Amino acid sequence: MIAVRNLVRTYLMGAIEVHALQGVSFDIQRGEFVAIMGPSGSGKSTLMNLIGCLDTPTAGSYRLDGLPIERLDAVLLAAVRNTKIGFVFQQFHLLARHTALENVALPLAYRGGMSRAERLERAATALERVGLGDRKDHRPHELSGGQQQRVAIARALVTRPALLLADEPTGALDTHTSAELMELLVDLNGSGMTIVLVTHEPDVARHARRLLEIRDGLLMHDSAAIVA
Amino acid sequence: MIAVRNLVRTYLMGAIEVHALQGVSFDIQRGEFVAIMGPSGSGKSTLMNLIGCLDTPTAGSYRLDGLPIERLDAVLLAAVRNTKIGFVFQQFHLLARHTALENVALPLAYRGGMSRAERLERAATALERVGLGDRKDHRPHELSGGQQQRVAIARALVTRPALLLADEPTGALDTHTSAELMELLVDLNGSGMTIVLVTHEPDVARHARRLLEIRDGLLMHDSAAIVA
Ligand SMILES: Nc1ncnc2c1ncn2[C@@H]1O[C@H](COP(=O)(O)OP(=O)(O)OP(=O)(O)O)[C@@H](O)[C@H]1O
Ligand SMILES: Nc1ncnc2c1ncn2[C@@H]1O[C@H](COP(=O)(O)OP(=O)(O)OP(=O)(O)O)[C@@H](O)[C@H]1O
Ligand SMILES: [Mg+2]
Ligand SMILES: [Mg+2]
Repeated sequence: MIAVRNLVRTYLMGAIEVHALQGVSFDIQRGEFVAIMGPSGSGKSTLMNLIGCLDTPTAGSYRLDGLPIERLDAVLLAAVRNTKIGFVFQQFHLLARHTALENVALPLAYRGGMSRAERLERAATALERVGLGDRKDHRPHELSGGQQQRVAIARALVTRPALLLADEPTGALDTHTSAELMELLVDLNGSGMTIVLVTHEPDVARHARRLLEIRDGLLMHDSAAIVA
Repeated sequence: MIAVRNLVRTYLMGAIEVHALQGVSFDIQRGEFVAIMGPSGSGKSTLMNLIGCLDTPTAGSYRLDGLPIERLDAVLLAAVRNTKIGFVFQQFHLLARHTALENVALPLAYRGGMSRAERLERAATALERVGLGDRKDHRPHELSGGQQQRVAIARALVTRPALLLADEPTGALDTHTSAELMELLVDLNGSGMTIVLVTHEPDVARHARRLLEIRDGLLMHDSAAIVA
């Protein structure tokens, strides 16, 4: 499903170059459950944005279901994102002037084929599944940090994407809520969803079946590589 | 230093009342190191905002160094915040159009008594202490999640406040960086800083010497209360 080859991402700040990703390569098959760990600033979110078609690499290649992502234009990239990927952002990126329900329903509008009432109903179900049934009409600033994170998770799951990319999805959650979320993800993976999850918590990573360790923009260790 | 009595905070949303804090009472002496834990949505950030003079209670009283906070006007509240308190927000709240250095230097401008050069130098030292010496000129969107969190921490510490309030300060940090931060906080507490820290991680909470557990807006357990 995912084929990454020598992926590089450099940020240019005037005369300074920040080598956020310095050439990483790996494959992820459909149905895998992969955890990515590494120090703060090591390039994890940068890698996730590239895999999620939210950013284009400086060099290297990335194929998603055979599509050469680095060669697609903005319109095609948006279409790929909307149809294949659910993304939980490290900073949530909820729309401030919309309720939790409207935020979660939004990705369904891009897909089409549903009435507004059907979208809102499916969004309500997604919010209940993360324990926020009674917070549907709150706007982001009327929610706690962990509640905002769960809205971001519900939004990523509402389209039942083939690929879920979650960037530190339990960062603001207490142990109990975090454990519940991991059970949900294990279930979804069990019914076929491919999951790539960045985390710095070992208790979260252990639910995955493979671990990629990133340090200084490089893939230092791939647990799948041991079983050569 | 902190005396909270029957503190209540209710949010009004049209016809709906959200009882975020339902009457909590406790004292915190100068020099204590207190951890606050509890489920997502239980009222921890609401309590921190009240203690940090960023919000006023619906009912109850709060005295900070003898000052009746619920009776102060906005000007006095701002003065109290700027002179006594350093606050690490759960959502960071960095200024987007300013560099890390400028963000960290800002609280020093409110205090006065320093030249701009001195403020920038002290801000640079604060950033180095959290491992971000080489990220001074980056703006928030040019920083990783954990780097933004550390800028927020440096900003809270730069004025050497008597009281540090940290709302989930390790949420975006890897285990190693998180451990380094906790060592720094233990040091600062050892030299007299009073610290109140919200966390959902037991490994972070164990550095404190007292634990307050919040659930559904109520103080369910105070480890200091056992030693009656
Ligand atoms: N402005 C607001 N209007 C309405 N309800 C609010 C508002 N802010 C917070 N709430 C609600 O008040 C409750 C307490 O929120 P608070 O942010 O204090 O929780 P918390 O313990 O910090 O949670 P977390 O661990 O997820 O950060 C939550 O249920 C939240 O939905
Ligand atoms: N827009 C940008 N411009 C310049 N440098 C950037 C930009 N975005 C990120 N960086 C830098 O690139 C490096 C990698 O950032 P990235 O966000 O991928 O780290 P991360 O592994 O996700 O860290 P964290 O665990 O703290 O979230 C960091 O050192 C960061 O400062
Ligand atoms: Mg990141
Ligand atoms: Mg909170």
